[in-house]
Amino acid sequence: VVETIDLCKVYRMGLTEIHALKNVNLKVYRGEMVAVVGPSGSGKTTLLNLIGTLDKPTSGKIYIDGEDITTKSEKELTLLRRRKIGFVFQFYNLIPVLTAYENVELPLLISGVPKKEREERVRRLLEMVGLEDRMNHRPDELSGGEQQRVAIARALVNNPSIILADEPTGDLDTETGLMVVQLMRKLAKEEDSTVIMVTHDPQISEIADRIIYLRDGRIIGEHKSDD
Amino acid sequence: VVETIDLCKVYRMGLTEIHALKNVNLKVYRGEMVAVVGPSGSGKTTLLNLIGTLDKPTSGKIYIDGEDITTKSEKELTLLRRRKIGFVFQFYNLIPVLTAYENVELPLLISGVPKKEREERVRRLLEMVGLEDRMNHRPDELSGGEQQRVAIARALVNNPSIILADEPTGDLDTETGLMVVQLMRKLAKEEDSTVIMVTHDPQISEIADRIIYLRDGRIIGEHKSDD
Ligand SMILES: Nc1ncnc2c1ncn2[C@@H]1O[C@H](COP(=O)(O)OP(=O)(O)OP(=O)(O)O)[C@@H](O)[C@H]1O
Ligand SMILES: Nc1ncnc2c1ncn2[C@@H]1O[C@H](COP(=O)(O)OP(=O)(O)OP(=O)(O)O)[C@@H](O)[C@H]1O
Ligand SMILES: [Mg+2]
Ligand SMILES: [Mg+2]
Repeated sequence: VVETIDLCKVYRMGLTEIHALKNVNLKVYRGEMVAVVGPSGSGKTTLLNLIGTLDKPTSGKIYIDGEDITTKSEKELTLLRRRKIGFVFQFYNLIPVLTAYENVELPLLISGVPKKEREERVRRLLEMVGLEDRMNHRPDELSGGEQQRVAIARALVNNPSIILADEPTGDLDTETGLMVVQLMRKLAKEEDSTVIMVTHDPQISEIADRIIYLRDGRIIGEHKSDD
Repeated sequence: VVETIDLCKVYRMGLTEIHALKNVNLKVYRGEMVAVVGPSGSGKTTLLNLIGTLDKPTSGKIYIDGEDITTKSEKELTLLRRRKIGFVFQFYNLIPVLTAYENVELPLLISGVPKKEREERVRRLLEMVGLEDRMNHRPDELSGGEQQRVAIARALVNNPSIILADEPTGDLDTETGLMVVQLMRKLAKEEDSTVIMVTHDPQISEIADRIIYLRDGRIIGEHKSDD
């Protein structure tokens, strides 16, 4: 459902070139949960941003459900993102003036979901991540891990077929982290969605079906999880 | 060197009251590295912000080097922070328009350190956290973990006697995380500084001399580390 071919990304800063991704070839199948692990600076966020159409490759191809997204217009990409992709950002990107509830509701408002159904889905997701008592808090009235859980709920509320999660448990204790990732896995299995999850936590990566290893912008190996 | 007595913090939102800290009694000794662990939302950041004078308690006392900081003026608190406290924030708070180098240099500029010595100390710290090749990058040109390491270097550059680190390895892979915390410990031992470190990572908490457990705003236990 997601495929990259010889994917490269070079950041240019004046005369300096940073080769963040070098010929990355990756296949992720429908219903799979894949973990991407690697040292700080190895290119994980860059990879996720390219797959999520938030940035453009320097060279190489990216296919989502068989369509080459490198040839799409901005308008087509925006529609694709809205319909198919749920993104948990490394730094959440919550809207500061909206409450937790309103932040999670936003994708449903954009998709035109009717009020009663919106309310049910937002409440259900906030309960599932343990934030039923924090719905009316704005981001600056939430702890780091609570903000992270709002970001996760927001990414899942629209039932996207592809979930891209950049370090979804970085600010969570072990128990809460395992809970949200098990939740993502459960929802993905129910909907036959695909999850690509960047993580530094070995315990979290073990929940995935397959673990892909990145180093200095290259895939250096992968293995199936043993459960 | 740090002592809290019956420390309480209540956040008020309209008619709602959130009791984030409830009668916290804590003693931290000079040269000690203490880890504070607990579930998301248990009050760790609140505790660190109170000790770091970034926020005021609702009731209770906080002593730093024997001085009651709850009775100090804003001016006195600012001087205290500048002289004694180095803070690694849960969300870094780097200055977006400054490079990594300039962000780390800032505390030294504020303290009036001469140019040659500033340059030596900034470079040394950035090398120690593995960012010698990223000195001229601004925060938006850095990966999450690279930004976190800039924040750590900045907190350490002024040789503060009290280092408060809020989840300093949340965006770092295991190897890099262990490296920076071993670095903090080494520098603290050399300077006889004190480190209070909030962390969700059991491996990181094991590096500390003592681990304090927080739950629902209360200290529920502690134990010495076994090394
Ligand atoms: N400004 C605020 N107004 C209301 N409630 C707040 C405010 N700031 C924090 N809280 C609440 O206080 C509690 C403690 O917050 P704190 O940030 O100290 O938790 P934490 O232990 O650091 O959590 P995490 O591990 O998720 O970072 C949380 O439940 C949070 O929702
Ligand atoms: N806009 C940019 N300009 C220049 N270099 C960049 C830019 N963005 C990222 N980089 C560099 O590209 C490399 C890969 O960055 P990326 O954010 O993908 O790493 P990462 O694997 O997500 O790291 P982390 O685990 O620390 O979040 C890093 O070394 C970073 O310094
Ligand atoms: Mg990243
Ligand atoms: Mg916190």
